[in-house]
Amino acid sequence: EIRYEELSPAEWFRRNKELAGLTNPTRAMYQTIREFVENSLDATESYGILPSIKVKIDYYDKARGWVSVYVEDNGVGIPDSEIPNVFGRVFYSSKYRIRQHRGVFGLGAKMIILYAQSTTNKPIYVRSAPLGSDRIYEYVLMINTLKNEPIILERREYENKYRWHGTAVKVIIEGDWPRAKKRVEEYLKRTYMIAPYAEIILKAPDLFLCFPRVTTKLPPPPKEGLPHPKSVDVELIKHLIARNPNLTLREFLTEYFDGVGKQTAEAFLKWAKFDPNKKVGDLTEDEITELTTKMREFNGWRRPKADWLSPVGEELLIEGIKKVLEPEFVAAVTRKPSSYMGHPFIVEAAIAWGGRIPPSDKPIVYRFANKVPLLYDEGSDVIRKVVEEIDWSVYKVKFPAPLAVIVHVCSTKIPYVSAGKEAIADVVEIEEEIVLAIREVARKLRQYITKKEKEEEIYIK
Amino acid sequence: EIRYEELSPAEWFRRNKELAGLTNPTRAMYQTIREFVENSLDATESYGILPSIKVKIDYYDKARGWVSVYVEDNGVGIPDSEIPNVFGRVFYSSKYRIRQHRGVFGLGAKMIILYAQSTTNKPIYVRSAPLGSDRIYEYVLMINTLKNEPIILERREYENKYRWHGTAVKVIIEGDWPRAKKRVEEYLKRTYMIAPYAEIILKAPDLFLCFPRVTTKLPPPPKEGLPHPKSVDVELIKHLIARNPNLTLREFLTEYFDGVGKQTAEAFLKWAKFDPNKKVGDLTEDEITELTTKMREFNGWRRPKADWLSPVGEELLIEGIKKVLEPEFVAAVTRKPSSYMGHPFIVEAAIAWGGRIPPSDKPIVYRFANKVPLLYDEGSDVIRKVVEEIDWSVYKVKFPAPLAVIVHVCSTKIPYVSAGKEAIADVVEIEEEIVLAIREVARKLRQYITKKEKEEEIYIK
Ligand SMILES: Nc1ncnc2c1ncn2[C@@H]1O[C@H](COP(=O)(O)OP(=O)(O)OP(=O)(O)O)[C@@H](O)[C@H]1O
Ligand SMILES: Nc1ncnc2c1ncn2[C@@H]1O[C@H](COP(=O)(O)OP(=O)(O)OP(=O)(O)O)[C@@H](O)[C@H]1O
Ligand SMILES: [Mg+2]
Ligand SMILES: [Mg+2]
Repeated sequence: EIRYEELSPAEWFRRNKELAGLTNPTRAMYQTIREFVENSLDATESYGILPSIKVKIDYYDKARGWVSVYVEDNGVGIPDSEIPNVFGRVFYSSKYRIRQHRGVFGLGAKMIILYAQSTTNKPIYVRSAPLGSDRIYEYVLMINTLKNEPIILERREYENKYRWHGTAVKVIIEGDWPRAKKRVEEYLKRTYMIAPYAEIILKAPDLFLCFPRVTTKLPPPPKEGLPHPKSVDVELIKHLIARNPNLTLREFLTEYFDGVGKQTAEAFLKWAKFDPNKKVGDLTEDEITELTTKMREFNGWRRPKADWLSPVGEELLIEGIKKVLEPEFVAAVTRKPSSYMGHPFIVEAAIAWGGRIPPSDKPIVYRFANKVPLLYDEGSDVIRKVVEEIDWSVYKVKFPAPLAVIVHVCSTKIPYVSAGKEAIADVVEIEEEIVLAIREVARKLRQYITKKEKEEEIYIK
Repeated sequence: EIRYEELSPAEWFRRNKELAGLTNPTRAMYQTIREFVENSLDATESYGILPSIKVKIDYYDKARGWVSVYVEDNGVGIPDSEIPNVFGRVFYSSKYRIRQHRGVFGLGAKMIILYAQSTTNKPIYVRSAPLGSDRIYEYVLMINTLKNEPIILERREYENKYRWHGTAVKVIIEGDWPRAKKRVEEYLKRTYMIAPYAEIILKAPDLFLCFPRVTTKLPPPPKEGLPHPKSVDVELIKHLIARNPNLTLREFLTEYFDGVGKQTAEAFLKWAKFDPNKKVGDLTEDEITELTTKMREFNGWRRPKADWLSPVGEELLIEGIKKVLEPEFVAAVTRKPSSYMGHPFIVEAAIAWGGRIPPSDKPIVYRFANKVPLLYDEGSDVIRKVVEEIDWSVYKVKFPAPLAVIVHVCSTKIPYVSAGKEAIADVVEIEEEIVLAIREVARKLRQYITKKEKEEEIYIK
């Protein structure tokens, strides 16, 4: 008698936590902090708010290895009716949009709550006030894993006397703070390195970190984009048709897709042999498939816009690297936008040399995806792959050398290797852009090293 | 106005196909074949049936890069009422049990169907007859991604005149057969290498493979196990309590857990300071947490049984390696069962040397998890990590050398790095066992090389 079962997404991820980076108490300690800090940065920076983030870590039950983690931000807050949903339902998110955010899966906070429930049986505490709200809302929540629904244990609301806005969360997890401490410090340092407009304060056992804002210049928040016609698949086309079956094919293309004007739409439809006036609701299944295939094949689409992206920028990169790494030399480049499968992306690279950078047998690699520092799974990451395949002697680098390579990839869809969001997959277009970006700054390093060699020769003479 | 959305699991995986290995048409070609072949092997081997599997690949629309993939087995079949569920609902499976299978996530077949829907808009065709059934059932299905439900386009049933049993599936996907061909051949060859009781036939453009059975001796199917007390978490305990809140703590432990007899249960409860006669339904939240923590801490549990596992065995390993690699020397070892977090696992390792193995700068690594050959993501795999860290000169191996290392890890829960099931995460206990297993067979290789050197000296003299 074979038993067939269905699992809710919450139950499935509870059983397969390692797919989301929760492999042991050390990594869980790190993942808890990063998932909440990234949510706080999304809730501030993406809405034009200068981020102020507080992180507080305390031992809750040292014998059992339990730690409490508190993260507070001055962000855009969460509406009362949505608080139970965003923390109580796996695959629930405000970031399923075509826009650069740190979050992407609608899973992060829920994984931490599932981990806490599984190890300490403690609920999550949430306090939030949306921007301009005259009330503050507090919840104590758990997740019903069998149904993928929130369990509201407590709810309070009270007057927002001092017009606070933002979100505070607190969980109690089985976490190895002493083992994770170094990496958490590195994570926050690197976060700040490329977001020096963020103020981050961490209070923890044996660790106090204070990163004050070094600039009040916030990069403009990315706009929300439309899908690019090269990134379509049949399901997406069907979802869009269902929204308004009465649109003509011409209207359908210009309304729902990035960079498609009336002329481009008509040129495409002529090439693909479709009637521009046909209603999309009248397309047969085969025609829908044909339309999709042709959209992906057509070479006349405009390149994807970068308005939905938010690169760090060369100036801010250099400033942050100088402050954190204190090198003798630094060069940075922000490449022009490119795209893979219709998803726009930008690669930024920097090289830092000498100064307080310790000599090492191979380059120290700093990886970033959508402004998030990646500290695990380096072996699976395309950035590490590119750095290893470069012949550094061409740039006058002899190992051991005090060389750091910083690469930031930002996109409306980062092709993560796993739901733990620690490594970027080796998509061909992204790999090629990383190679070109690193070579560009490596050439500047070579110029500097050459100039230094000449100066030393003159000095010796 | 922030827009919050919920995605069904089908829609989430459609948007994040790369998390399940569907990164491009070459990999999709490979993944389609492996997901269906692994389902067929689970449906035969796990039920004591000698597997006969047919795979047929044809170009469906060469211009658009569309390929049809047909896989048929003589397995245990799928009941009529379950066919729409197992192919139409993400997270639906018969393998959410404590038992070794190739499948584990309840996702594989659905990912292929979602990929086909997204690229060619074609449904899946399924024909199945359960063991002993007098009817054969045919379905044409798609997945409703918004609701994670099957869409039944057609259904037929007819008389099972010749008492056939098994399952046949057919999909049409955008797949790059020429680029994937080599890896598919390697996958089937290696599958057969450790399952030489399986008969596998592949007919494809430019490729005909026929692997006839070399033995009719099928390893005994693994039994279904109970969870081990070391692998508990709070959620599992709560699910089990809910099943029958009237059980006493003593009964609860002996009934639901692997290897817990009355004596062990009482010893544990005494040590953990619980009343053995207390009803589990009367435990408070804090007591449930305390019980969970203590169960994971207790050192008096019996080691996990290996009855739920199905290793290949040294004899079959050697036989398969001889047939496929044709080496001069081969040694194999099946380690005793071990466990991590209460999940039993067994590591098997073999070394093959010389003969038709080509010399290479580093060992050729053959990785297997639950009898599935792993061909991608080698850089993320713990097996590759261990092989690289071994100093092979200790075993008289000088590179370039004709050396192949074969490692098989089997467990009731393989800690996969991602849902693409191509790499095993570096769990400490598993890594240590792999090191010990490889050293064991490496020492036998050293004996052989030493003996060979002596013979050559005598011959030269
Ligand atoms: N500090 C916060 N301030 C405002 N909104 C928040 C905050 N934290 C979470 N949210 C809301 O909760 C949603 C779910 O968060 P969660 O971390 O689970 O997923 P995500 O951030 O969308 O994606 P990912 O899984 O990649 O992190 C977010 O999309 C956001 O709308
Ligand atoms: N050829 C087959 N014969 C019998 N049952 C099958 C066959 N293929 C699929 N099934 C049934 O369908 C279920 C779902 O298959 P699917 O591949 O989606 O998930 P899974 O094999 O359980 O796990 P995984 O995602 O790791 O492959 C299986 O658990 C099994 O019960
Ligand atoms: Mg998040
Ligand atoms: Mg499967």
